[in-house]
Amino acid sequence: MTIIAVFNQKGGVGKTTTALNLAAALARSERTTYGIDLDPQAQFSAIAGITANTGDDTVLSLFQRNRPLSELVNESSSGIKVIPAHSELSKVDALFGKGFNVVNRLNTGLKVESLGSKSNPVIIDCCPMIGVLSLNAIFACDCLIVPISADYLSAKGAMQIDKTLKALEPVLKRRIKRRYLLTRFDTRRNMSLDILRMAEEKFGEDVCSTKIAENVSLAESPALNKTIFQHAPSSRGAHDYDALLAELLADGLIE
Amino acid sequence: MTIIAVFNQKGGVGKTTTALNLAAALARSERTTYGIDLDPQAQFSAIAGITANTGDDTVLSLFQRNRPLSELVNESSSGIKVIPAHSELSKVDALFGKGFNVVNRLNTGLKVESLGSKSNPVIIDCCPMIGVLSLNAIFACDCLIVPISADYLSAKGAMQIDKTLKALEPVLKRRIKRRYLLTRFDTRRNMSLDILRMAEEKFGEDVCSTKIAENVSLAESPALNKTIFQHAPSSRGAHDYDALLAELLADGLIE
Ligand SMILES: Nc1ncnc2c1ncn2[C@@H]1O[C@H](COP(=O)(O)OP(=O)(O)OP(=O)(O)O)[C@@H](O)[C@H]1O
Ligand SMILES: Nc1ncnc2c1ncn2[C@@H]1O[C@H](COP(=O)(O)OP(=O)(O)OP(=O)(O)O)[C@@H](O)[C@H]1O
Ligand SMILES: [Mg+2]
Ligand SMILES: [Mg+2]
Repeated sequence: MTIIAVFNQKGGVGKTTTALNLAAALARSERTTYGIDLDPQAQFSAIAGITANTGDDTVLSLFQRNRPLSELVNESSSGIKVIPAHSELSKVDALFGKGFNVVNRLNTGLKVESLGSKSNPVIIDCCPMIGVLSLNAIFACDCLIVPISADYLSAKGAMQIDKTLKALEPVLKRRIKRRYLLTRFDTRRNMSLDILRMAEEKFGEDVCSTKIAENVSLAESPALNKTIFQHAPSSRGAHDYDALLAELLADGLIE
Repeated sequence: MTIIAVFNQKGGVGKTTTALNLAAALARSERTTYGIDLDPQAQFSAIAGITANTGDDTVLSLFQRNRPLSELVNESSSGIKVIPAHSELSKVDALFGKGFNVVNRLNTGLKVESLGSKSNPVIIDCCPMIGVLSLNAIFACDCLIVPISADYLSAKGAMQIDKTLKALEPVLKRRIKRRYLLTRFDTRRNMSLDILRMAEEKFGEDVCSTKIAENVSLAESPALNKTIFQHAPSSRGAHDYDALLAELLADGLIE
């Protein structure tokens, strides 16, 4: 089973950059890879070159009328099969905020279509809010990746998630696998090493050995609607996301 | 009138860093300065050392029972008078998302208490979402500051806001004053200069001449729950936020 959700309630820590480039690395490794955009701001979709015309062409229709996920898939030049987002996705929290029974909607939708199997990995990009959408991603995933952008406020966001996951475990009846990924890592800054040490003390083995370096090519690629592999395949950023894929494969978190 | 809202729908672009340090600069200039935290993640509040015990000690009570804002004020060692946030604030979007008549609640609450006058400036920190809370900030403010963190995705967020503001003008019956503030500006990166040029072409005079440089002291101060002036008063970050205050005073956006 390979469904990975990328979440941190802090904004701007590299969720989209990670979801997109990890999915692209998977697609380049000859795996049929799905990318699900659960952020109403739809940046993952936009960078991958996919625009949903209405909310109905997104996961919103899974919630509103149980539309099969396979009908929502778009081929992208990035190689990723994209299920896009749209601003109307924000309705999900407003419509379904009250019932706790909607948190398994995505989980069920994926299983019904056999998505997220070994041969069909799924990467889910989340928005920086613990709402119905992000909870669906957390309940659906086999592993949660929490990017920590080498600064205190994003590390604080990660600590918060640790608490949230503990609170959800009795409901889920299992411990959600998670990996904390240092991003925007600048070895010249003491703060980066400070944050790494904090993360290792708190999360131990769950901290990825791979760190994504601060690399301007990663920040440039969205402007061209490209993944790092399309924009700068020999860059440090491309190397780091390949290394992350290799680590997740070696650890059995991706099969 | 001096009510400044700090908003950009992109995450992690420096909204809280700007709201906090601009408010601190104002407080140091001997003005009675109010900081209103409208982000359920309450980072502005936390860094200023203020924890709301319940949602009722936040702007939520203004919405739920028209509680006077003056009852919500806390003295902070930063010198700012803080009206804090709390995770329960996220209820506002769920409860009031439907009616458009709630967008003036903060506006009215401030006027009733004569907050935001020349001698009582108010700075409002927003979350990265265009919902009821952020709309209240936009409708209440005399000037909107949009931080742009010198990368393409945050510039894209700023373009989006420009569209949103245009759409709101018929409802507001006035043009909302706005300033775009380049933050995390790194002169060694071509991308920073690229983004500055893009912003100047699109927004012209509305781009602040002051740019907040990428400065590690600004990233460190939250860890110590300090403003930049408490943590590193001779740092580049402190200098830049003082310069921002001077520019806004010279332009008459703050009186
Ligand atoms: N390793 C990196 N090196 C350089 N820039 C990076 C890196 N990772 C991300 N960025 C840039 O930092 C900004 C924030 O990253 P990104 O949008 O991926 O974060 P996010 O967590 O998805 O944000 P949001 O909370 O708004 O969804 C973007 O401009 C991105 O291009
Ligand atoms: N000029 C700067 N130099 C260095 N670091 C900065 C600068 N401005 C902000 N930061 C750091 O960047 C991160 C994001 O900043 P901040 O939290 O203020 O953004 P935000 O827009 O309020 O985020 P959110 O959308 O999550 O509310 C923080 O760790 C902050 O300390
Ligand atoms: Mg994102
Ligand atoms: Mg903030």
